[in-house]
Amino acid sequence: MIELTDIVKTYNAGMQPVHALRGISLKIQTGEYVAIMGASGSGKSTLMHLIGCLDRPTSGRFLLAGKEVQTLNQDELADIRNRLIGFVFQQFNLLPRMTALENVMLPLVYAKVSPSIRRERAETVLKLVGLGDRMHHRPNQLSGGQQQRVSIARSLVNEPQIIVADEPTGALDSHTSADIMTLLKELHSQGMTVILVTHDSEIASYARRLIRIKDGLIVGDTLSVST
Amino acid sequence: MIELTDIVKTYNAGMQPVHALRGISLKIQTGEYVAIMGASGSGKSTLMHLIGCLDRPTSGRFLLAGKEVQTLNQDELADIRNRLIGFVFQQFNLLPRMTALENVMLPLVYAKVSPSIRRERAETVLKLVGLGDRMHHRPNQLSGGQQQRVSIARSLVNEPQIIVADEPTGALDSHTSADIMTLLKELHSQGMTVILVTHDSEIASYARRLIRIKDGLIVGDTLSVST
Ligand SMILES: Nc1ncnc2c1ncn2[C@@H]1O[C@H](COP(=O)(O)OP(=O)(O)OP(=O)(O)O)[C@@H](O)[C@H]1O
Ligand SMILES: Nc1ncnc2c1ncn2[C@@H]1O[C@H](COP(=O)(O)OP(=O)(O)OP(=O)(O)O)[C@@H](O)[C@H]1O
Ligand SMILES: [Mg+2]
Ligand SMILES: [Mg+2]
Repeated sequence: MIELTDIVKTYNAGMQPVHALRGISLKIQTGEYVAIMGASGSGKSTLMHLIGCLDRPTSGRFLLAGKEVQTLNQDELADIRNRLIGFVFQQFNLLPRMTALENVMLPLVYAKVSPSIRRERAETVLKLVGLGDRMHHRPNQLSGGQQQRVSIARSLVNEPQIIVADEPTGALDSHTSADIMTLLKELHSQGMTVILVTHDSEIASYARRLIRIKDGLIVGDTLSVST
Repeated sequence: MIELTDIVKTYNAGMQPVHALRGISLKIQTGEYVAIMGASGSGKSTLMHLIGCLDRPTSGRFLLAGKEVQTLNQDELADIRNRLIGFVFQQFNLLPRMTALENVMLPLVYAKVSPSIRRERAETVLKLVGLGDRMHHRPNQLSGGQQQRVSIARSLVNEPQIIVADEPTGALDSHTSADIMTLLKELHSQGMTVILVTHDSEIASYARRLIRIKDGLIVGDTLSVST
């Protein structure tokens, strides 16, 4: 389902070029549960943005559901994103002037779902992450962990085939983290492909496969022996 | 040094009032090292903003270095903040159009330090958190953990007496976290008061005292038995 070949990403921002990804080759099958770990600055979010079709590689090949993603234009990329992928951003990326409910309804607008169904689905998924009583708060009226959960809810509302989650429990206490991981486990058992970045080895242990990244390269790719 | 008595904080934002803090009483002596833990939404960031003089209580008394903080005006609060307190925000609060270096130099502008000394001190503290080669990047050219470290560097550049850190290692891998905790331990041994919120019990174990918050109330306050 996901196949990266010699993926390179270099940032050129008027200073020293930053070689964020230096040649990544990776295959992820439909329905897999993969965790990605690595030091701060090693390239994890960069890799997630490429897999999530939010950014393009500098060079290399990216096959997603049979399509050559690096050749698609912006509209085609947006279409793939909206239909297939749910993305949880490391820093949430919520729209500040919308409520939690409105933020979660947004992907359904792109999917051309009717307003009443949009609202109903958004409310359901917000309750699933424990925010039933915070739906009408705006992001600056929510705690850090509540904003993170809105970001998680938004990624799930379109029933995506692939969840790309960049440190989805970073702002959560252990109890709330466990609730979120149980939710992801349930969705995975229903066929969803889960790719998550984490700094927490306990969170990584929910996955079947662990990929380690260092200085823009894959330095480890192992199957979990437990379960 | 810090004394809270019956501190209440209620948010009224046009919807149901939220009783974020419901009567907190707490004393923290000069030079203590305190960790605060509690569920997502329990009131930790609200408490940290009050202690850090970034917000006022709805009611209750707050003595800081002998002054009745709840009676001070905005200028007096700003003065206390800039002289005594270094604050690490849960979501970093970096200025997007400034580089890492400029962001870290900002507290020294308020302290009326000369431009060359400002630059020198900011560079020193950025190197201390491992960002010597990222000084001229803006926040959106930095990874999540790098932004967090800029926020930490900024809180330390004014050599504050009290560090108020809201989940300072939330976006960091274990190795980088350990570096940051070693830095805080060193500063604490030099006399700094450290108050940190964390979801990670391993990070909390660096502190001498652990305060647990639940639904806006203190439900535990224990001294660490180790070390
Ligand atoms: N401006 C606001 N208006 C209304 N409610 C608010 C506002 N800011 C925070 N809240 C609510 O107050 C409660 C406490 O928020 P706070 O940010 O202190 O939690 P926290 O313990 O830091 O949580 P986390 O671990 O998720 O960061 C939350 O339920 C939150 O929804
Ligand atoms: N727009 C950009 N311009 C220049 N350099 C960038 C840009 N975005 C990221 N970088 C750099 O690319 C490297 C990889 O960043 P990335 O965000 O992928 O790291 P990460 O592994 O997610 O780190 P963390 O665990 O701290 O979130 C970092 O060294 C960062 O400074
Ligand atoms: Mg990242
Ligand atoms: Mg918080």
